Amino acid sequence: VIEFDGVGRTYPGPPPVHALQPTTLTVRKGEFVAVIGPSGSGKSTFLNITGLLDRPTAGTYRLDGMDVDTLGESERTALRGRRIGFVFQAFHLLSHRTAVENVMVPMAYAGVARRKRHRLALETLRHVGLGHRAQAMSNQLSGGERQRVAVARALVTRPSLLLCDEPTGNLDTTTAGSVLELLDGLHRDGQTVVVVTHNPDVAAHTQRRLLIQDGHVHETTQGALA
Amino acid sequence: VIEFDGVGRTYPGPPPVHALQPTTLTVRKGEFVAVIGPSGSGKSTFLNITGLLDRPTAGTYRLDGMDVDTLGESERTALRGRRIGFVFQAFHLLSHRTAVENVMVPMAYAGVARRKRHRLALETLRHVGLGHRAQAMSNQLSGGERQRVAVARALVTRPSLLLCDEPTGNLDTTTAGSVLELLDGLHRDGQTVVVVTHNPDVAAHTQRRLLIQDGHVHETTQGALA
Ligand SMILES: Nc1ncnc2c1ncn2[C@@H]1O[C@H](COP(=O)(O)OP(=O)(O)OP(=O)(O)O)[C@@H](O)[C@H]1O
Ligand SMILES: Nc1ncnc2c1ncn2[C@@H]1O[C@H](COP(=O)(O)OP(=O)(O)OP(=O)(O)O)[C@@H](O)[C@H]1O
Ligand SMILES: [Mg+2]
Ligand SMILES: [Mg+2]
Repeated sequence: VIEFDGVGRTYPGPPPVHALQPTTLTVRKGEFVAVIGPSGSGKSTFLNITGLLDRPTAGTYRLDGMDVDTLGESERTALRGRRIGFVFQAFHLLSHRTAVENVMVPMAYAGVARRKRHRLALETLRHVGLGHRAQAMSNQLSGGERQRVAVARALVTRPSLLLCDEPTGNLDTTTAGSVLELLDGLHRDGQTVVVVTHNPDVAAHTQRRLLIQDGHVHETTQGALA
Repeated sequence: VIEFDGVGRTYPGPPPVHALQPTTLTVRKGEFVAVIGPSGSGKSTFLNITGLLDRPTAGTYRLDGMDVDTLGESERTALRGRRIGFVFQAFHLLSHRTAVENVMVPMAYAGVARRKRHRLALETLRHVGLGHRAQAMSNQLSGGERQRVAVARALVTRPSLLLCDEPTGNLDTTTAGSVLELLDGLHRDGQTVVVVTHNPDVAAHTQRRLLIQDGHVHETTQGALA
């Protein structure tokens, strides 16, 4: 479903930063992949290109066999809305909307009736342990609560491709475990899950691991950085 | 140095949230304390009161023997600038300033010459492994790089009270270890360090642990939540 063919990304700066070196790899439908590596190594850059949030400066990215770099911005946005769920490393919630309103956002363009959107959003919030905070304004939530709202928002449409950028960094071990169970649940439904993580428990859990160091992507069997 | 006498915090909402239950405890000069507990349990609330960023709605907080709740805002701000270093859970960097400019900020009011401030800031950035990104705009840094800039900014004045709100949540194990070494370094100098953390390695490292659950603060010998 994800095909990188010499895909690279250099940020202009100045100075230029070679955040992702030309990379060729494939992720097949239904895989559960962890992406690990040191801070600053290129993991978010890799995930942003995969999620159509950024474009490569080298090579070709094919999503579901389609060369997405040739698509216009509105086509990419529409494709992203239909197919991809994304948990941002910095959450990016709407701060003056409630938790449940934030989780409802991805469904707004899918033609789902408001009452049903609200019910699904509330249900997904309960799955991340935030049923009791559904009506709270998102800027009145703790760091880990905001992170869980971001996770719920990414999961609520049961996307065929879920991309998570460090979804447990602000969570205690128990709460992180319940988030991992939700990712599992989506994976068991046959969806594709890619999770960038510094959490060794999450990295050990997946069938496949990519290690990124200085923008170079390697397959690895090692569960986490020492 | 930190005395909580029935200190509590209720957020009005609505609905009211009893984020911190009336708490009586003491932290002495030179202690190294970890604060652990589930997401949403009240840890940031506890730390914000300790760091003069928030006021209790019950009880009295004495810092260095002084009843700080009776001080006006500008006195509290001055006290905070002189005595406290704070690593925010959400970093709160100036996005259109460089990494080194961000780290220089706490020294601006201490009458330190600009050249020396720049040198100290650069040195501290090297200690968090970011010497090579000193001139980068902070909104062009990775999540973990921003976190490390926030750590450097809190450390650069060698404050007598360092308060860290989950300073390693976006860091791989190795980089997190080097941040922990910096906290150690300050502690060895005789300063007081309080670190809110979900990282069991950090929690196991300190001599003292406070566990917060539903706003209730307990002393614990257990290194981390299971
Ligand atoms: N401004 C606010 N208004 C209302 N409720 C708030 C506000 N800030 C925090 N809360 C609530 O108070 C409780 C404690 O929040 P706090 O940020 O202290 O938790 P925490 O232990 O730091 O959690 P985390 O580990 O997720 O960062 C949470 O239920 C949170 O939703
Ligand atoms: N907009 C940008 N302009 C210039 N450089 C950037 C930009 N965004 C990221 N970088 C740099 O590119 C490199 C890779 O960044 P990236 O965010 O992909 O790292 P990461 O592996 O996700 O790190 P972390 O684990 O800290 O989140 C870093 O050196 C970073 O400073
Ligand atoms: Mg990142
Ligand atoms: Mg917090």
